[in-house]
Amino acid sequence: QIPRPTIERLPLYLRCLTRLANSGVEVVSSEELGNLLAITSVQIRKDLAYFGEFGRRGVGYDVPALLAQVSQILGVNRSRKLVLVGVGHLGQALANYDGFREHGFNISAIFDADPSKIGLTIVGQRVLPAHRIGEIVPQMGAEMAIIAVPAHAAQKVTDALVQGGIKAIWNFAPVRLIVPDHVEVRQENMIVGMLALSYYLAQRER
Amino acid sequence: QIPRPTIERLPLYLRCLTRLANSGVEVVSSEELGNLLAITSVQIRKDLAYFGEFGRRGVGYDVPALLAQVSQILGVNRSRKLVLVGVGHLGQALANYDGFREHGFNISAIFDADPSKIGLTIVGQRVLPAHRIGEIVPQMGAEMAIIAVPAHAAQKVTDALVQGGIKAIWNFAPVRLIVPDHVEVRQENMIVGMLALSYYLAQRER
Ligand SMILES: NC(=O)c1ccc[n+]([C@@H]2O[C@H](COP(=O)([O-])OP(=O)(O)OC[C@H]3O[C@@H](n4cnc5c(N)ncnc54)[C@H](O)[C@@H]3O)[C@@H](O)[C@H]2O)c1
Ligand SMILES: NC(=O)c1ccc[n+]([C@@H]2O[C@H](COP(=O)([O-])OP(=O)(O)OC[C@H]3O[C@@H](n4cnc5c(N)ncnc54)[C@H](O)[C@@H]3O)[C@@H](O)[C@H]2O)c1
Repeated sequence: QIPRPTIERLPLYLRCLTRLANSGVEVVSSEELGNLLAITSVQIRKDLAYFGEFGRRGVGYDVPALLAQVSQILGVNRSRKLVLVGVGHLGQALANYDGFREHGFNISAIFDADPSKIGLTIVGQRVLPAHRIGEIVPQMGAEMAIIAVPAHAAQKVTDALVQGGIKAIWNFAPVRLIVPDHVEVRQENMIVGMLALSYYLAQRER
Repeated sequence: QIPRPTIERLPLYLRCLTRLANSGVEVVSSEELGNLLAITSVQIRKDLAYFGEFGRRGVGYDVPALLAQVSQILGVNRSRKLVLVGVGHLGQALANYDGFREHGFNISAIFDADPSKIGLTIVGQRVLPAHRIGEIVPQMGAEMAIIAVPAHAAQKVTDALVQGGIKAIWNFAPVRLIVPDHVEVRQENMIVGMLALSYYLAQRER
């Protein structure tokens, strides 16, 4: 079982290695990676050791090879279809965010329950009525979904997505979703960021 | 030095204790808290021990007292003024999010550089031109800011905010900000959530 903090650092290694590869760097040491990421070189070696033997002592890591390994571990070595449910303020922001597309995550269907939104075109997708999730999602073969609906609607939307074959859900609604074991849910608590920042401010004021 | 994962769990304790207090619960054990939060009771006791002696062995925690303590630790026992810079897709979503107001974080000024946005009213605030940050922010006495501008503009906006007295910045732009030691920056990498989810999907496919 790999610790969650290690998994959360993998995307940072991916981004850093991608930048190094794009600027033609062939080899990088864990110390150099550490300086770029403000993470200790010991932590980097420990994280990567969970996944296999990379790099040679005294020489460092082969950048293209390590990049390919980390991409595979993160499952970004192929493109993935995303379903977005809810295009209110947050849904619109997420739909327009280029960062997902850059990593091969393409929003392939957008659903909402608001008649004034259904039929609009957002990032090239016509907004579809939420009651058709069960019919359309299985046809797409999508596996990942983002939920950006109000808390009261989130569980019902989840049930329809899971029935349609979705296996991984990123939930922004402030409610704990009940899903079968084979479905992974990432609960996003955006207030956590604000409160963590407030903690540091309160500490400095003491 | 308190570990970052502990700090990131405090907001979850705050929310849970708030719900318990609102439903009239007087005492709660670490086991009960653990069940509600899907965190082990050992972890809860360890986290809280960093901040002092709470609860009595065999009896549990006094909910209103612990709630007051955690609120103070997180600095939410008083309201705070927030500055938002950038009201594009993400900025608008953040401005409209009730979760911040509920914890006493009030958006007290909004800035943007786009002439078509300046002068609009968003959540009761007229959007102000970004070049006035240095003049207006010191008058407000605000200490926290959210940055939702493109990467190329983020450092310049940061410099103006820091000069204006801002001490804590939540940065959504994908660029590392350079700030003096007295300023705390929380870097938000929203792609991390997507990639962590993708990791679990890739693992299940093995
Ligand atoms: N705005 C933020 O920055 C932010 C931050 C953190 C969390 N959240 C959470 O994300 C969710 C969305 O927030 P928002 O600000 O975009 O809200 P919003 O009200 O602007 O948007 C919600 C959207 O969901 C749609 N919807 C409602 N019921 C639906 C259903 N059954 N099926 C499909 N679509 C449905 C609505 O029509 C609307 O378009 C909320 O749960 C909120 O608490 C928002
Ligand atoms: N949209 C998302 O879900 C998302 C997710 C993660 C990160 N981000 C990041 O957040 C930032 C904002 O994203 P967005 O989707 O809202 O982009 P956007 O282009 O819709 O909005 C950017 C806003 O910043 C304003 N701006 C530009 N230069 C400025 C300056 N010098 N001073 C003040 N305002 C200025 C623009 O006028 C615009 O209103 C970007 O850096 C993006 O990479 C966005």
